[in-house]
Amino acid sequence: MGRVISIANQKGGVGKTTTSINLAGGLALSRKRVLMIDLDPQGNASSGVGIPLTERTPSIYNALIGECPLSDVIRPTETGRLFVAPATRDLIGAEVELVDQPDRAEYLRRAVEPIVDDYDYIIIDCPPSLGLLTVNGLTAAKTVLVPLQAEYYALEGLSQLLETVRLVAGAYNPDLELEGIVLTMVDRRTNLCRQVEDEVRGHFGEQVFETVIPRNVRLSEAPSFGQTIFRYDIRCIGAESYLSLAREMIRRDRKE
Amino acid sequence: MGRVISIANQKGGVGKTTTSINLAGGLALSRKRVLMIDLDPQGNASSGVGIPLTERTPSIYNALIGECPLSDVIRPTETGRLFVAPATRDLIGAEVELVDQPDRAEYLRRAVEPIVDDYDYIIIDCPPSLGLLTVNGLTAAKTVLVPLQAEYYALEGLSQLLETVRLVAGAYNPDLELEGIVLTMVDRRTNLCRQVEDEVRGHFGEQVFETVIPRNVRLSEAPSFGQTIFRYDIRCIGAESYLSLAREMIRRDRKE
Ligand SMILES: Nc1ncnc2c1ncn2[C@@H]1O[C@H](COP(=O)(O)OP(=O)(O)OP(=O)(O)O)[C@@H](O)[C@H]1O
Ligand SMILES: Nc1ncnc2c1ncn2[C@@H]1O[C@H](COP(=O)(O)OP(=O)(O)OP(=O)(O)O)[C@@H](O)[C@H]1O
Ligand SMILES: [Mg+2]
Ligand SMILES: [Mg+2]
Repeated sequence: MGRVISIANQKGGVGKTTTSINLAGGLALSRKRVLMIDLDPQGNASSGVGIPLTERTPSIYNALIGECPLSDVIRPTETGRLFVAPATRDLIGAEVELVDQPDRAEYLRRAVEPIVDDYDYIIIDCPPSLGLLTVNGLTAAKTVLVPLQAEYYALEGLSQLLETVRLVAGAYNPDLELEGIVLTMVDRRTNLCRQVEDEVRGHFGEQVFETVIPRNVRLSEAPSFGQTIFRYDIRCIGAESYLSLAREMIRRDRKE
Repeated sequence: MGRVISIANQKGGVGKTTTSINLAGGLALSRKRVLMIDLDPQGNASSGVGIPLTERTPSIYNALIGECPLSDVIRPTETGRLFVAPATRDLIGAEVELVDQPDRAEYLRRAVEPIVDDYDYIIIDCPPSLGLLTVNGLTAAKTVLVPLQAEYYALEGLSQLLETVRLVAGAYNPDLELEGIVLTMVDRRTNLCRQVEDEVRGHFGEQVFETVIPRNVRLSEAPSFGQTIFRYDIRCIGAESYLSLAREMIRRDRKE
């Protein structure tokens, strides 16, 4: 049974897409079979693994509204064992089209069900909002991974996100749990970063991954080549930390 | 007649809120009377100028749906001549509540009209999406200022944003123009940053502000004290660059 994990945080620019792509890459490197679903109309996760805009038809939008099965949308990437269901701007329309449907939160879960056993992990990259797309992502998932930038605004938004996770669990998905919190763009030279890390570990303890993702310019260069960090520069600290995150996640999942 | 400027970009974490607060602060320092409207349910612009969550009733949500006039929501800040209309999470509900109304894009413009002449500048901080709240922000505005992080994904999203601006102008606000593009979190030591800047200036020329905002940790520390950069550390490069941005904007507005 594939483990479905949503990468969510309504705060913008905290590293959701970078974590989706490189955690998925790290899991594939660890011999897991992985599907990444791009649920953001910006389509950053799709271009970050090299799927040009012209090759995204059909896209996750078509599968979400039931026009075709998800299997018709899934494509291979340059990385072995890593597949992607790409997104286009059409996805913006889904939020308006589905809002009046009584089962509006369950469209993605229904699309994922038929193929969930074909993968060890399914990673869903969510947009920076708590709207219907993210609610679909949380309803389809078994757990949610929260990338947290070590900054003030990101910390401020955390309680709102965790409350939404509880609401979605109560209304649509009782099994939904927190996979964990991963600190991103960490620069331990600054006071602010150290303060945020201390506060988060103090408050959330074990739920915070030991692995942190440091600020590393190679991570922001890789998407312009459509490559995961492992294909772009496997020796950099960004690749090392995402591989360590993938390994830590596999270890934690085994303990369950 | 107050100049209404929306700060918008659907890409998350590019510096919309930081630019809203510190441009508004820089304009107030230049003896302009300024209102900042927080249109993001995250409420970052409100906390960034020190309005606690408990002091945001009524909020922009109540004025937007017509429950009270905007003048009832406006509060002073620690900075002279700078006022704010704060946001709360209720704002998330507005997107769903207004979606079926025929004039759903015009709620903010109607709320702003009665008070527009009381200010020299009205700055609207938009959320990271192209949904109904941002459309309301673009419909109420005379111009739109686009903060652009010098990174690949931010550049990729620019064409989508400018297309949305054209669509909103055509449908709801024919006078809407681009105030300009301002490069944020600039670190000219990296190749990526220099490449993005060259590409943007090559393509958009005069529409890109000469002033760039460098990456400066003081800018990310100030919000945890609820202060603009000018009250937090007026001598830092972050304060200098936002004051220069405000001055450049005033100069450009005079030329029109
Ligand atoms: N650890 C890191 N070091 C350096 N740059 C990073 C790191 N993680 C992400 N970035 C860069 O920071 C920017 C924001 O990251 P990303 O787009 O992954 O965040 P996001 O949360 O998915 O944003 P959005 O809210 O728009 O979906 C991107 O330009 C990315 O390349
Ligand atoms: N020039 C800068 N130098 C250093 N840090 C910055 C700078 N500008 C913004 N930041 C920090 O980067 C993060 C993102 O900025 P900000 O929240 O202003 O972006 P935003 O576009 O408003 O995000 P959202 O899409 O969530 O609304 C914040 O933690 C902020 O403090
Ligand atoms: Mg993203
Ligand atoms: Mg913001």
